[in-house]
Amino acid sequence: MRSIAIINQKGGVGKTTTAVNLAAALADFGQRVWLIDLDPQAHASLHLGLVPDERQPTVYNALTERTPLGTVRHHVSTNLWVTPSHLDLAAAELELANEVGREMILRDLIEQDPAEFDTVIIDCPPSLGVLTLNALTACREVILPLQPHFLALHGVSKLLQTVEIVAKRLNRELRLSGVVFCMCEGTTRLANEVIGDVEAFFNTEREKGSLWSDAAIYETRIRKNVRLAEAPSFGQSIFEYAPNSNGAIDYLALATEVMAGDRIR
Amino acid sequence: MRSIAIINQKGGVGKTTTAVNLAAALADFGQRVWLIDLDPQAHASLHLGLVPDERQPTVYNALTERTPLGTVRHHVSTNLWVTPSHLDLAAAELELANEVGREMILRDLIEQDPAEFDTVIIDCPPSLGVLTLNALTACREVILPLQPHFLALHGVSKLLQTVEIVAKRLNRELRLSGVVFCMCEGTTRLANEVIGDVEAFFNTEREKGSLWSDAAIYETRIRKNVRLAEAPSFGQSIFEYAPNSNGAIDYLALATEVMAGDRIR
Ligand SMILES: Nc1ncnc2c1ncn2[C@@H]1O[C@H](COP(=O)(O)OP(=O)(O)OP(=O)(O)O)[C@@H](O)[C@H]1O
Ligand SMILES: Nc1ncnc2c1ncn2[C@@H]1O[C@H](COP(=O)(O)OP(=O)(O)OP(=O)(O)O)[C@@H](O)[C@H]1O
Ligand SMILES: [Mg+2]
Ligand SMILES: [Mg+2]
Repeated sequence: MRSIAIINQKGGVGKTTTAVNLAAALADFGQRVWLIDLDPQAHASLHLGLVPDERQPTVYNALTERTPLGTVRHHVSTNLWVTPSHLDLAAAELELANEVGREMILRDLIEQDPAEFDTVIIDCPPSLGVLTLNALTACREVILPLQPHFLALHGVSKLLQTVEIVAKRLNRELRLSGVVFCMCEGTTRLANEVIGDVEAFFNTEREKGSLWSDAAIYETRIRKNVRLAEAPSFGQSIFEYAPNSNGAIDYLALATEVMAGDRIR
Repeated sequence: MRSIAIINQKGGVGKTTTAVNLAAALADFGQRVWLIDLDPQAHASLHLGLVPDERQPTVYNALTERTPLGTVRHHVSTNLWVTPSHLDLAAAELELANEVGREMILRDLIEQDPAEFDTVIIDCPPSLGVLTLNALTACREVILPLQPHFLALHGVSKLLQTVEIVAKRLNRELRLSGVVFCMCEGTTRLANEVIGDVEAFFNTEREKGSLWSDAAIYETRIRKNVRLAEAPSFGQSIFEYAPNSNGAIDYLALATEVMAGDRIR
C-alpha cells in the first residue's frame, strides 16, 4: 500500500485541493483509495460532501480514544473512502502533548486496520505540529504542494528539515516524492523566479546525495482554475463537477505522474 | 491607542498581506504604527525585510521569557515599527500550555510598554490556538480577511464563535470591526455567491443585536494583483514597491475606511 502525506505549513497553497483531486483521480484509474482528513478545518471532508457532525466519530476519536479507523471511514464513491475530520481535532495538539510516542498513534491505527487499499492519502493542516507529525510517521511518501510565490517559498527549508528529522528519528522509510506547483497563473516573472529557485535547490541537494536526491518536481503545473474553487461547494471532486476543465486535466496529469512514480530528473 | 488583530484560521487568505500593507498605509498617513508578527512563519517580518535571526530576541522571547517588548521592536521606516517573529514561536503552543492565564501574556506586555503608538496591528497564524488567543485578548478590534471562496467561508462561523468566547471571558472590549474581501478575481459567480452569503449573515446578526451588530463589510475589495505577491521578495510594502498598482490603490482605500472607522451599514 502506497501512503502519501500532503503537507506544507504555509496556508492556502492547495494542499486540500491536491489531496482530494489526486485521491479522486487515482480512484477513477481503478485504485482503491483511502483519504484521511487530518486538518481540524475538515475541508477535505467537506470537499467530498461529508459534513462534520458531533454525533459521528471522526479521526479525532481515533487519535484520542483509539477508535478503530474502520468505524470512522465512509465510502463516498467508487473506489474512494474518506475518514473525516472535525473541529475538535484542534484540541489534539494539547490533548496528546504528554502522550508517550504521540507521533506514532496514526501509524499504529493504520497498521491495525485490516482493510486493503492501494493508496492512502493524508491531508494535513497548515502547521508542523503533532497532527502533521502523525501523518509523516504513518506515510512512506510526502508530496509538497507549492504556490509559486515568494512567501510560500520561504518556509520550504523548515518543512524539509522537519521531514528530515522525522525520517531520521521516527520513520526511516519516509521519502519526499515530489513538489507540485499549484495555483499557477500564467508565466509571471515571480512564478518563474520561484520555480527556478526550487529547481536549483533540488539540483544542489541531489549532488549531496541527501534525502531529497530522488525527489521530483512534477512536470504537471496545476493552473489557476475557478472550477477547482467551485467544486467543494458541490461536495464533488473536479472530475465529477467539471471533467473538461483545466483543473481536471491538470490533476489527471499529476495523478499519471504520481502513479508512474515518474521522476523528472 | 487602537489595537487590531488580523485573524482567520483558513490559510492563505491574505492576513499577512493585509496586516503589512494596512500598517504601512496608516504610517504613510502619519500615524505611529506598531506591527507585531505573531506567526511562527514570520512572514510579516520577512515582508518588511526583517530576516529572523536566532541570536536576536523576538516576540518568542517576550511571550516565553517576558522580555520587554521595547527590546524586540525595530524601526523599519517612517512611523512604522515591527516586532518580528521566529520559527521557535511554533513551540509556544506547548510551552505555554500549562501557564496560568496564558492568553493574557501579550496584553500585559503591551500594557507595560511605555512607548506611544496610534495603532497596533497584530498578524496571526492560520489557527485559533494560544497565539491567536493572545492577540484577541490584547486587542480591541478584529479585522477578518476573507477570500471569496467556498472553503474560506466555511470556517467563518467557528472563527466568530472563538471571538465571541474571548469577548465574553477574556476581553469585554473586543469587537469585530470588519470583514475585508481579499484576492478578488473579477466578478466570478462563486465570489458573488460567497459575498452574498456573508452579507446575508451579518444582516441577520445585526437584527439580533449580537456582537457583530456594528461590524462592517468593508466596501474596499482587495483585487488580485501580482505586485502584492512580489513586494515581499523585496522586503517592501506595496507602497514602496509599486505605489501605482491596484494593490496600492486598494490597500490605501482600505486604510481610509479603517481610519474613518466607517461602517458600510
Ligand atoms: N488551482 C486552483 N485554482 C483556483 N483555486 C484554487 C486552486 N487550488 C486551490 N484553490 C482554492 O484556493 C483556496 C486554497 O486552496 P486549499 O484550501 O486547497 O489550500 P490549503 O493549502 O489546503 O489551505 P489550508 O492551509 O487552509 O489547509 C481554496 O478556496 C481552493 O478552493
Ligand atoms: N490581493 C492579492 N493578489 C495577489 N497575491 C496576493 C494577494 N494577497 C495575498 N497575495 C499572495 O498570496 C499568498 C497568500 O497571502 P498571505 O500570505 O498574505 O495570506 P495569509 O492568510 O497570511 O497566509 P497564512 O495563512 O500562511 O498566514 C502570498 O504569497 C501573498 O503574497
Ligand atoms: Mg487545507
Ligand atoms: Mg500569514
